[in-house]
Amino acid sequence: PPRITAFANQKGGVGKTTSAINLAAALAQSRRVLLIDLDPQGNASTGLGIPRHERGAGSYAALAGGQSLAALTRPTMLDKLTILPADPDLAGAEVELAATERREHRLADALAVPDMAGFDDIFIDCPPSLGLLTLNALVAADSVLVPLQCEFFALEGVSQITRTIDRVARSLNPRLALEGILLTMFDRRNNLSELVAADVRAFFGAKVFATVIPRNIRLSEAPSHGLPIALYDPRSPGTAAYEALAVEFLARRKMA
Amino acid sequence: PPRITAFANQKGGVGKTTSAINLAAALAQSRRVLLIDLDPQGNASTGLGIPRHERGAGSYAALAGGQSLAALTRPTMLDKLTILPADPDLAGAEVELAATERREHRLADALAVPDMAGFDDIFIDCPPSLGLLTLNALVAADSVLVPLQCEFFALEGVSQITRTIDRVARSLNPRLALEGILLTMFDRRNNLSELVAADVRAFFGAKVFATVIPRNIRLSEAPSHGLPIALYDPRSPGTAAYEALAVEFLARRKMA
Ligand SMILES: Nc1ncnc2c1ncn2[C@@H]1O[C@H](COP(=O)(O)OP(=O)(O)OP(=O)(O)O)[C@@H](O)[C@H]1O
Ligand SMILES: Nc1ncnc2c1ncn2[C@@H]1O[C@H](COP(=O)(O)OP(=O)(O)OP(=O)(O)O)[C@@H](O)[C@H]1O
Ligand SMILES: [Mg+2]
Ligand SMILES: [Mg+2]
Repeated sequence: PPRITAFANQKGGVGKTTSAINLAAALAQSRRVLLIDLDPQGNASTGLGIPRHERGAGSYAALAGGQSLAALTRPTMLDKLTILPADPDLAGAEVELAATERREHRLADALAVPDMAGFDDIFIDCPPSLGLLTLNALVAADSVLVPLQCEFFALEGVSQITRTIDRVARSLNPRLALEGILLTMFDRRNNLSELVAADVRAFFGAKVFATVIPRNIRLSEAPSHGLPIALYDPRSPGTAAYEALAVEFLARRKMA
Repeated sequence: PPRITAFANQKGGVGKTTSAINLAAALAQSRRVLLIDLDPQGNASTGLGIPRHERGAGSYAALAGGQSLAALTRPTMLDKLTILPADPDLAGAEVELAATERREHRLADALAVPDMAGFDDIFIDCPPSLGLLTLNALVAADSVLVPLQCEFFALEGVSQITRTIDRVARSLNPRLALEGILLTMFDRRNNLSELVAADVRAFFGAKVFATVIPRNIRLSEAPSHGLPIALYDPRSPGTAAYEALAVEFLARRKMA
């Protein structure tokens, strides 16, 4: 069965979507990957070329039940990369699902179907909160990749997401583990990045990916063209970083 | 009575907290300002020097009711700036308040007390979501200041917050208006900033503040010292930008 990784951090703007899209695209060179957009903002769907006006039923429909996943997923510009786009109804999901049965397990139940065997990896892009949508991702996932912007406010919040992972592992999903902490938007020119990176490595040790994603303007330009960085600018530092991350991501799996 | 301004945008990391802290500090040179931290991350509280371990009852206690606001607010390093810090219980507020009476009006009710007459301005820093906490801020507020990072994903999401403001104004709070859209992290060195700024001005016209906040590393360093930018580095471009914003903010009020 596929391994499921959630990209989660309640701190906003730390690179969850950028990392989910570009790591998925790098892995999709050799593995079959499904990216699930569980954020009502729908940035991962836009970043992979699904315009807003073309989004029919998507990840909300999968949570609500009743449609087969195969009917909801869409191809992307990469053969081996498939997306389950965010649909407009996702914005109301937290309130609507709150009073339903197995409200935290809706996504896990939706993914427990034979269709999913066609994927090697499933990634879930989460919104910047620890509400019911992120909780659904943590219950469905085997592990969590936590992107962490090299800034002070982001550093302050990292224990909130790691404590939540521990709590979910103790109660709702015993197999859930921290995949790793990924340092993003690292800016060599400024001291703060170094200080934050040193702090995080001192505290989390081997749980921090060796690969660091540099601040690279091409990464923020690529989504406006609906392309992952590897297709938008193959020679950019952003492409090199996410390809190195893909290699490390798979190597860490083998050792785990 | 004080004017109440919510700092809201569901897109994460766009400068909500940074703008709330530094505009509050600039206005507090001549006006009495209360900053309410309604984000479970508690970044505004940290940014104004209230360490995590010293946070007792705060904004969650105000929502839950039963304590006078005067007992919950704290002084800051600026005479005229007071803060209502985030407390740890805020993380569970969305779920806990969901089933209560007047759940969207809890903050508005808490602020409708004589104590508040001692302030000229009340600012509310919101989390990156459109859930019950942000809804409480929109129901309590006279207007909403929407910080917008000059990046593609942030641009994509701006209609989500402006549509929400319209919806709340039609149903729960008829006096709610858009205070303005504030362009943040503007980077002269890159084209994307210019493109986004031009797009936003073309669409929102005079609703966009003339003052633009540049990307300035000193703004991201200041919170690690628990200081607003004006005290951390008075000669930085960040200080100049928020002081110019304070002048424009007050001038736009007079014209409104
Ligand atoms: N390494 C990088 N270098 C430069 N810009 C980046 C980098 N990574 C992400 N960005 C840009 O920074 C912004 C925030 O990134 P992104 O939207 O991926 O974060 P997020 O955690 O998914 O945000 P949210 O919390 O809103 O979901 C985006 O505009 C993105 O294009
Ligand atoms: N003009 C600026 N120049 C440089 N860095 C900035 C600027 N404004 C904010 N920052 C930094 O960018 C990050 C995001 O800003 P901030 O935390 O204020 O955004 P936010 O919208 O409040 O985030 P969240 O959605 O998580 O609440 C922070 O690390 C902050 O220090
Ligand atoms: Mg995102
Ligand atoms: Mg904030």
